[in-house]
Amino acid sequence: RPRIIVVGNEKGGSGKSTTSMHLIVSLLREGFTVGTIDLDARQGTLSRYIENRQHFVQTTNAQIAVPEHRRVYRSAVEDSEISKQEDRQNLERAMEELWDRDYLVFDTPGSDNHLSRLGHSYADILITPLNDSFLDMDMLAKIEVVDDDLKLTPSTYSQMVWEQRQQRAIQRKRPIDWVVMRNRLSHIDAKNKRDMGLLLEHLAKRLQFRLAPGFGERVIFRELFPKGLTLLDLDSEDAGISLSMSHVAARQEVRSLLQAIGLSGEMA
Amino acid sequence: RPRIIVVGNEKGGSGKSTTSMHLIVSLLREGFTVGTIDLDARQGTLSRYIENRQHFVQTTNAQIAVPEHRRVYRSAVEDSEISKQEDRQNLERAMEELWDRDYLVFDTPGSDNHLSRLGHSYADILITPLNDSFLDMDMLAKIEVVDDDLKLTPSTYSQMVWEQRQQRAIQRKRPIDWVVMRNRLSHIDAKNKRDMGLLLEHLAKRLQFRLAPGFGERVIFRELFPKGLTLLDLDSEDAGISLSMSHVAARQEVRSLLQAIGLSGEMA
Ligand SMILES: Nc1ncnc2c1ncn2[C@@H]1O[C@H](COP(=O)(O)OP(=O)(O)OP(=O)(O)O)[C@@H](O)[C@H]1O
Ligand SMILES: Nc1ncnc2c1ncn2[C@@H]1O[C@H](COP(=O)(O)OP(=O)(O)OP(=O)(O)O)[C@@H](O)[C@H]1O
Ligand SMILES: [Mg+2]
Ligand SMILES: [Mg+2]
Repeated sequence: RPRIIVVGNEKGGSGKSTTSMHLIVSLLREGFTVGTIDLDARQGTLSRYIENRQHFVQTTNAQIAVPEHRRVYRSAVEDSEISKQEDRQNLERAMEELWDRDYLVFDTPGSDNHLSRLGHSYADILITPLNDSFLDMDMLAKIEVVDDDLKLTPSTYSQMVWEQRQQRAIQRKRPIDWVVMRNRLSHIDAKNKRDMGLLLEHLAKRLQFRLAPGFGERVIFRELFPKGLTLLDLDSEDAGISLSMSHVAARQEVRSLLQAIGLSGEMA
Repeated sequence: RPRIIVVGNEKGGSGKSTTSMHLIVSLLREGFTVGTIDLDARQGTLSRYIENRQHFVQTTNAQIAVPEHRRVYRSAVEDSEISKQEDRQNLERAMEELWDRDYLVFDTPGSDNHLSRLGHSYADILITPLNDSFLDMDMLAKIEVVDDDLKLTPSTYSQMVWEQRQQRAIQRKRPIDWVVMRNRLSHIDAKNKRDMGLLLEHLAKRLQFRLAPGFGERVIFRELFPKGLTLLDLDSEDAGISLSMSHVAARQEVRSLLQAIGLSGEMA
């Protein structure tokens, strides 16, 4: 059965859709088959990214792999019991259609809703990207300095992840491997980066997640969206853009993420 | 009656809460009275920021102005008609309690819901921050290159803003002054910045918004969150952090935003 990777963070703009797309393309280029589900269908960033990729392939005949993609919209039914059932049916139908794939990747919204929580409950691996920022940190844990000591209280999103962990334990499923990944890292700002790094190490123990190497703030992570491409597609001749130091560094960052979540024996 | 500024963008992480806080503190320091409403109460970034500020004032006796703040949670009632009424009652009650203020600032969520749409309908000024990115642009307009020409189709968030504009026209209210502001601008990456700038100029005409000068990507915009402070508080002796080139530039960026939305005669 496919290994399921969920990319989640209730905090908006932490890099879920960006991380999802780069993960998906890496897996495809490793030769795996990949099914993708957009659980943030109304905003649809991942769906648009993949649509753009389809369009690029159709108009250029490029040899570029595209995942098998499904959008799952939130149920619009008013009755909350029925709407939850409908969410479950819609998600499970999409999963069934993609069940022959090696990997499934779910992109989730930057807000809390039943469909997103349901998606999280299926994670073998949960990847949570996060900006190097106290504002983003606040959704993982409230930080207070009490008598010179650091007090960390699990916050909204962490609580939700733990509820899914409990659910899975009750259902005797394998535990979620929770991986947190810093994103949009500044190439300067050493002090803030160090502070965030220390906080995340504390938090990793407290909330039982592990830290993966992150992505720097690099325009190459977003400028290829209109073509549906990523920097990983650029060693193919079809992409038509020249490589640079930043691209090489970005490529290594994506590779390190894959190694950290144990997805690329060959790449290691 | 108070002038109402709504900070909105359905796209997550575009900088709504950051922009809200810097706007609020600027207005307070100009001597205006400010009421603030967090319509993203579950995530509560703005509420937490203001809570931290309260705490800082209480523990240091600093002479630092704090806005009068309200959190408005989404109605949890299942019946959609009653839940919409409850949203309206909750928002209007908060507005009534703050009605003696010079300005009201509403922070809104990075997702679409009835409470957020309702909040948008009260805007005299709507400020939409946006990352310099095709992913963020996609929520304002779908961009397609058709026969060497740029085709711009209003996207989900723009459509919602236009619905609120139509509502206000029907109710004979004054039109919304829609201001879009680029945020987290890179200090390098000239080509992407130029491309985004051109797209936004086209879009401004098409969607009838104006472009305000934006904020650069600067750690000073986020590192003072734990103390509830902003760079604007730093010329006060209580803040305990030394100024730098980036702070001076950031201060000018905030001042330019205020001028652009016509809020600071004295500062101009
Ligand atoms: N490493 C990076 N370097 C440069 N830009 C990035 C990087 N990661 C993300 N971005 C940009 O940051 C913004 C937010 O990223 P993205 O849309 O992937 O986040 P998200 O968590 O999916 O947001 P939402 O909560 O709205 O779903 C986008 O404009 C994206 O292009
Ligand atoms: N100009 C800036 N410079 C540096 N960091 C910034 C800037 N603007 C925003 N940020 C950071 O970017 C992230 C997103 O900003 P913010 O939380 O204000 O966005 P938002 O639109 O309110 O997000 P949400 O959709 O989750 O409500 C935060 O980590 C914030 O600290
Ligand atoms: Mg997304
Ligand atoms: Mg916010």
